[in-house]
Amino acid sequence: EFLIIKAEENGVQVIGLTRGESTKFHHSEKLDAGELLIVQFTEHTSAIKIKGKATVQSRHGEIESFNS
Amino acid sequence: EFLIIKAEENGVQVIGLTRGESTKFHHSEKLDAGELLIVQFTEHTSAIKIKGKATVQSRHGEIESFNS
Amino acid sequence: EFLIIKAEENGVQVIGLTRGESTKFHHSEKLDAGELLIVQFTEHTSAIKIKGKATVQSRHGEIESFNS
Amino acid sequence: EFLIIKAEENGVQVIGLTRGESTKFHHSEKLDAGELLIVQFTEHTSAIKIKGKATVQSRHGEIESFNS
Amino acid sequence: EFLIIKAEENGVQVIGLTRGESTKFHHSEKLDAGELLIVQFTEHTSAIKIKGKATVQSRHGEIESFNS
Amino acid sequence: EFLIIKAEENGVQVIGLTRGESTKFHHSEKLDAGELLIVQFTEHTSAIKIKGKATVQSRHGEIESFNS
Amino acid sequence: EFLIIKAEENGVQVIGLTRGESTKFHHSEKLDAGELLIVQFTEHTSAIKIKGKATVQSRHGEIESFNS
Amino acid sequence: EFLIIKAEENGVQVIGLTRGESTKFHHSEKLDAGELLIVQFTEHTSAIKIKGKATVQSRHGEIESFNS
Amino acid sequence: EFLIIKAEENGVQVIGLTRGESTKFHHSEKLDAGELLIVQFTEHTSAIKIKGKATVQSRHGEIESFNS
Amino acid sequence: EFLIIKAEENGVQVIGLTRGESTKFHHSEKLDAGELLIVQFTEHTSAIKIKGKATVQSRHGEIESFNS
Amino acid sequence: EFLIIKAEENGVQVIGLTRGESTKFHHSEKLDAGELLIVQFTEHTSAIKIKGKATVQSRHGEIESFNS
Ligand SMILES: N[C@@H](Cc1c[nH]c2ccccc12)C(=O)O
Ligand SMILES: N[C@@H](Cc1c[nH]c2ccccc12)C(=O)O
Ligand SMILES: N[C@@H](Cc1c[nH]c2ccccc12)C(=O)O
Ligand SMILES: N[C@@H](Cc1c[nH]c2ccccc12)C(=O)O
Ligand SMILES: N[C@@H](Cc1c[nH]c2ccccc12)C(=O)O
Ligand SMILES: N[C@@H](Cc1c[nH]c2ccccc12)C(=O)O
Ligand SMILES: N[C@@H](Cc1c[nH]c2ccccc12)C(=O)O
Ligand SMILES: N[C@@H](Cc1c[nH]c2ccccc12)C(=O)O
Ligand SMILES: N[C@@H](Cc1c[nH]c2ccccc12)C(=O)O
Ligand SMILES: N[C@@H](Cc1c[nH]c2ccccc12)C(=O)O
Ligand SMILES: N[C@@H](Cc1c[nH]c2ccccc12)C(=O)O
Repeated sequence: EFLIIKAEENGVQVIGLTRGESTKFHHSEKLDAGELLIVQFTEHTSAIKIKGKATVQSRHGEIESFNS
Repeated sequence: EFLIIKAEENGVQVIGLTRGESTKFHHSEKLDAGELLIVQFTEHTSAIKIKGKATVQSRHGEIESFNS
Repeated sequence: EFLIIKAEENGVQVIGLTRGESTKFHHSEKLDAGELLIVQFTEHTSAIKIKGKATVQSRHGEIESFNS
Repeated sequence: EFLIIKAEENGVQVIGLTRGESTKFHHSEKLDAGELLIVQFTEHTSAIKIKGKATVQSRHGEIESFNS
Repeated sequence: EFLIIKAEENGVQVIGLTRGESTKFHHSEKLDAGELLIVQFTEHTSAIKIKGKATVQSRHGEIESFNS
Repeated sequence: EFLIIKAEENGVQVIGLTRGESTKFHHSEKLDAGELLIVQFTEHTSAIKIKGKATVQSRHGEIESFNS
Repeated sequence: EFLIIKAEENGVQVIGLTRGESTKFHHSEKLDAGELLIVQFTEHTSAIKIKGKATVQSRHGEIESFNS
Repeated sequence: EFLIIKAEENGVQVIGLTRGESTKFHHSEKLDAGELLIVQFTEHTSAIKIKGKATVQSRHGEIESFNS
Repeated sequence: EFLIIKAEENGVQVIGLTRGESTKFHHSEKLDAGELLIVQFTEHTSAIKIKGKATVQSRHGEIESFNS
Repeated sequence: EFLIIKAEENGVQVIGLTRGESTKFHHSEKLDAGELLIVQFTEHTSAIKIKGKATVQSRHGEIESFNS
Repeated sequence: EFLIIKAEENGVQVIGLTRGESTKFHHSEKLDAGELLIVQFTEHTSAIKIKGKATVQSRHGEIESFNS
């Protein structure tokens, strides 16, 4: 299973949260406006957090995060 | 199987409930307005509770929680 | 396989019934109006009962419980 | 494989019949009007009987039982 | 694989025929008008006979038996 | 894989032919008008013959046999 | 994988050809007009020949043989 | 995976080519006009050649060979 | 996975390229106009080259090669 | 699972990020305008970053990166 | 998983990139205008680069490379 994240502004963060008993941040990938990051769920990543203005495509359709 | 949760207000909580004989809260991720959290069902999480105003996309469509 | 339950009033109960030879209540999660609970069928849960006014989304569509 | 049963009146019975060489009732769950019961076929349940007025959703669509 | 049988009159019979080299009746479940019986094909049941007026839903659509 | 056979007249025969090197009749189930017989392909049955006027539903659609 | 063959005339032949290095006829089932024969591909049958006027339903649609 | 070949003229050939390092003809089945041959890909057949005027149905649709 | 190749002129070549570390031609099947060749990807063939004017049907649709 | 990346300008980078506990760049493939790169998720690649103006086709549809 | 590449001009290159820790070119197949090359992802190929003017069909639709 994978997601496509398109940064609509600079400084978008795509954060991987650990799989397992505890839930911690293991990586944060920073994106500049216009860049794409395509990520899978993996043995180490069972949750993903997105901060900043971005478009996300997944099996369930498209959705947009925004910067509050 | 995964869900996409978009916080429509600050303070949205996405709570993981334990898989197994007992059902307890093992993690609560707090979201600010506009942030996305994409979560799987896992070896440790067989139920998920959402508090606060949010939009949820899943295989079964879209649905919105609200703050009573 | 999972269900999404949205409480349309306070006091909605989502009850897990045990898998196996006997059928007993092993957990009841109470929901306030507007909260979502997303639950899987699991090794311990092969039946789920819903009391109170709620909307349920599943693979088979949407359906609403009510409070008699 | 699961079914969603919505009781349209009080006293609806959802009865599990045993899997295996013999076919017996192993559990009967009573529902009040408006309650939902979502049940799987399992290692112990290979047939399900529904008495009373109810709506049933399954992979094959929707159907209604009635009280004769 | 499962079937949903809705009895449209009293006395409908849903008969399980044995899987294996020989084909015999191993169980007959009688239904009153309006009752539903939802049955799987199983290790012991590879054929099912329906007598009396009933509606049957399956993966292949809907069909009605009648009483001659 | 299963078929639904609806007898449109009395005396319809649903015949199971043996799986394996040889092809013989191992069972013939007689149906009265209006009765349904729902049969699977099995370890012992890899071909099925239908004599008499009947409606057959399968994954490939619906078809009718007739009595010449 | 299975086929439904409906004989549109008397004397239709449904011939099973052997699976394996050699390709020989192992069985020929004769059909009278109106009869149905529903056959699977099997451990012993990897090709099927149809002679005479018949209708064939399969996963790929419907097609008709004729008698030249 | 299987193909349905309908001979539109006499003398149509359906040729099986060997699976493995070498590619040779292992069988040629001759068809008279109107006959059907339904063939699978198998442990011994990984390519199939069709000569003469025929209609072929497969998962990818329908196509016609012709006699040049 | 298989392809259907229909030669639209004489001299069409369907070439199998070897699976593995090296990529070489292991077989070239010549087709006369109107002939069909239906080929699978196999343990020995992981790429296929088509020279000459032909129509190709696959899971991804239809496409035509031409002779430059 | 694979993606198709079409460079819409020179200098597009398709970067593979490592699978596992740590997330590092293991390869960056540079594309000239008009070139296509079709990449899978693999044992070594669980995330892919795209910089520069490109079109990406995936299971979830099409999306375009841009150069900010 | 496979791709169909149709060369729209002479000199189109279809390049296989190695699967594994390192990413190198292991094969480049040159195509003349009108030729088709149908390639799979394999144990040795996890990325494919296309240079020159070509049409590519895949599960995700159709796309065209061009020569800059
Ligand atoms: N560590 C958790 C992360 C997680 C996945 N899904 C969740 C839902 C809610 C909260 C946490 C999670 C787990 O693997 O289960
Ligand atoms: N611990 C429970 C959590 C749960 C899953 N689905 C449920 C439905 C109802 C109540 C609890 C649950 C289990 O794994 O089974
Ligand atoms: N303990 C039962 C629970 C159950 C599942 N499906 C049912 C249908 C009817 C009654 C009970 C049930 C079982 O695992 O089989
Ligand atoms: N004990 C039976 C129950 C059953 C399943 N499907 C049926 C159909 C008809 C009659 C009985 C049944 C079995 O497991 O096979
Ligand atoms: N005992 C038979 C029952 C059966 C299944 N499908 C049939 C079709 C025709 C006649 C009998 C059957 C078997 O398991 O194979
Ligand atoms: N005994 C045969 C029965 C059969 C199946 N499919 C057929 C097609 C044609 C003729 C016979 C058959 C077998 O198992 O293979
Ligand atoms: N004995 C052959 C029969 C066959 C299957 N498909 C074919 C296609 C062409 C010619 C023969 C065949 C085999 O199992 O492979
Ligand atoms: N012997 C070859 C036959 C073949 C299959 N697909 C092909 C494509 C092209 C040429 C030959 C073939 C093999 O099994 O691989
Ligand atoms: N020998 C190569 C053949 C191949 C498959 N797909 C390719 C794509 C490009 C170049 C070569 C190939 C392999 O099995 O991997
Ligand atoms: N050697 C790499 C090739 C690769 C596949 N997908 C990629 C995406 C980006 C960069 C390189 C790649 C691997 O097998 O993983
Ligand atoms: N090394 C990480 C890479 C990754 C995959 N998906 C992610 C989502 C967010 C951040 C990092 C990742 C992993 O395999 O899990």
